[in-house]
Amino acid sequence: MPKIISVANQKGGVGKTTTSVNLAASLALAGKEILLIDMDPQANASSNLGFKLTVQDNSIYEVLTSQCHIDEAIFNFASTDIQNLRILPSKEKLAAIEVELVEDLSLEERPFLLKEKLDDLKELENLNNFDYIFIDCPPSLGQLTINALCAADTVLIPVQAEYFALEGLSRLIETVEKVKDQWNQHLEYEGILLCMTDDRTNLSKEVSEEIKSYFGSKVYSVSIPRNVRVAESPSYGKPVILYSAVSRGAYAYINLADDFLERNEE
Amino acid sequence: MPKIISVANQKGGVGKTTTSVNLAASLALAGKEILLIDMDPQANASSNLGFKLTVQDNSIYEVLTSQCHIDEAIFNFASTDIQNLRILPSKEKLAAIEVELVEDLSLEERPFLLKEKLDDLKELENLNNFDYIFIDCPPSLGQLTINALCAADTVLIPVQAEYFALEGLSRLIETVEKVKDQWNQHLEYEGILLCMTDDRTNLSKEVSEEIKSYFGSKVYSVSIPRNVRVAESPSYGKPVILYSAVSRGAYAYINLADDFLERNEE
Ligand SMILES: Nc1ncnc2c1ncn2[C@@H]1O[C@H](COP(=O)(O)OP(=O)(O)OP(=O)(O)O)[C@@H](O)[C@H]1O
Ligand SMILES: Nc1ncnc2c1ncn2[C@@H]1O[C@H](COP(=O)(O)OP(=O)(O)OP(=O)(O)O)[C@@H](O)[C@H]1O
Ligand SMILES: [Mg+2]
Ligand SMILES: [Mg+2]
Repeated sequence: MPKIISVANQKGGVGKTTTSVNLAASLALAGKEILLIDMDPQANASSNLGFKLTVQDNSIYEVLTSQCHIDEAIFNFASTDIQNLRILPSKEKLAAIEVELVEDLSLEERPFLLKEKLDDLKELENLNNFDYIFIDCPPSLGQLTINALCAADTVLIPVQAEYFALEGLSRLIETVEKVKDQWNQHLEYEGILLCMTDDRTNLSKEVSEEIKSYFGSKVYSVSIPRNVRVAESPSYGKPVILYSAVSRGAYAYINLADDFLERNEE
Repeated sequence: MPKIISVANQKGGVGKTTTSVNLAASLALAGKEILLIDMDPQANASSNLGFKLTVQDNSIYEVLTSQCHIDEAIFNFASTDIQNLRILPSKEKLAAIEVELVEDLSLEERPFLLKEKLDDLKELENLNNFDYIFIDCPPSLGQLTINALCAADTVLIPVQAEYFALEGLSRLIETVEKVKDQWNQHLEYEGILLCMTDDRTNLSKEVSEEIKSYFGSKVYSVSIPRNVRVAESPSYGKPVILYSAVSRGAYAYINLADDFLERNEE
């Protein structure tokens, strides 16, 4: 049974997609079987791995609206360097789901649409050999993120070491606790990851310290520095470890993958 | 009649709140009467100006749900340095509006809830002397952003000079054109603003060039450099021009205010 990890934070631009893609790729490079699900209508995770979908292609939208079976929307990442990374991509149309869910499903059914589809996956022998499934969430606490939290075993929270991101953290924790109480009792924290840190500024250091003192061991000892190679890699359709393996950004995500495996496989 | 400008971009973390707050403050400092409306449940614009609302306080949520009249939710920015900046703050509860709008209002009525409330403002003599009203939008193209676009005369689009932000721009333009066709014929572009630029990286320069070549004169000649003083100012409850007036960030927003007035008042 694969472990399902949602990567979530309603604050925009904190590194959710960058972390989903680069942690998934680093773990695949370490030999793990990985599925990355793009649950954001912006479809940044999909394009970061070179997927630009047309209206005919299947995506998470067709899966959630039962227009296709989940295994018909899973694609291989086209790279000879990483064999075991697959993706369930997104498209713009997914934005319509928020309204469709409210109109079509009852209050009790809405949060579990994605979970049901992932349960379908478990019945399919050939697809069931994933070690980890990552879900990249949009910058909101709407139905898409709620569905991801209800389907997940754990939640990984990227945080930018800045003021607004710190402020939003308490609201995210409230939402996670609510989801845990009402819909998904076994939801736990995978960890809190400091992203785009800059050791030259007091702001970054002070906010990082504040988060570490508040959340203790939940915070990964590895933090991801701001590194232009990380921001460049999506335009080449690659994770940063393939685009610029010797960069500080690639190095940090490889360290994160080590830390992740230590927490999960020891 | 005040001019209404929505500050929108569904991509997260590109500088919507920072631009709304600092452009509004710079224009108020230049003697204009300004109202800033926070239409984001994250309430970052509110906290950037020192407002932390309790459940009893009125906010845009109480206005939209007709629990109070619009003039009962407008507050003065508490600073002797800037007299003519007022704010209609937000609170977390606003997130519930997305679902409430779908359940309570018809498809035709949903986009115009904010516009109707702002029309109420026009009837109130004492409040009608605003020169400009800015609306800070959340990172999505849901009902809150649609309402802001339907209430606005123009839309100001902050863009980060990075790959994902560039990709999302075409989707935002599609949405603006759709709103223009279906609901708000006179909606125009106020301008496209490059935020968090970094002259030391090729990525920032290349993406900036691409945006300028595509959008031409719609792009402000002023761009906002990445400057740590800008990111520090919200933790002091102030716009950057009051927190650190001699910083590159403050200087850029003052230049933007000049450019904005040239486009609007000549
Ligand atoms: N460590 C890093 N160094 C430099 N740039 C980074 C880093 N991490 C992310 N970025 C860049 O910062 C921007 C925001 O990151 P990203 O899009 O991953 O955040 P997000 O939380 O997924 O955003 P959204 O809320 O829109 O989904 C992107 O342009 C990305 O390329
Ligand atoms: N010019 C700048 N220099 C340095 N930091 C900046 C600058 N502009 C914005 N920031 C910081 O970058 C982060 C993102 O900016 P901001 O919150 O304004 O974006 P946003 O588009 O409103 O985000 P959201 O999508 O969550 O609403 C914030 O922490 C902010 O303080
Ligand atoms: Mg993202
Ligand atoms: Mg904002």
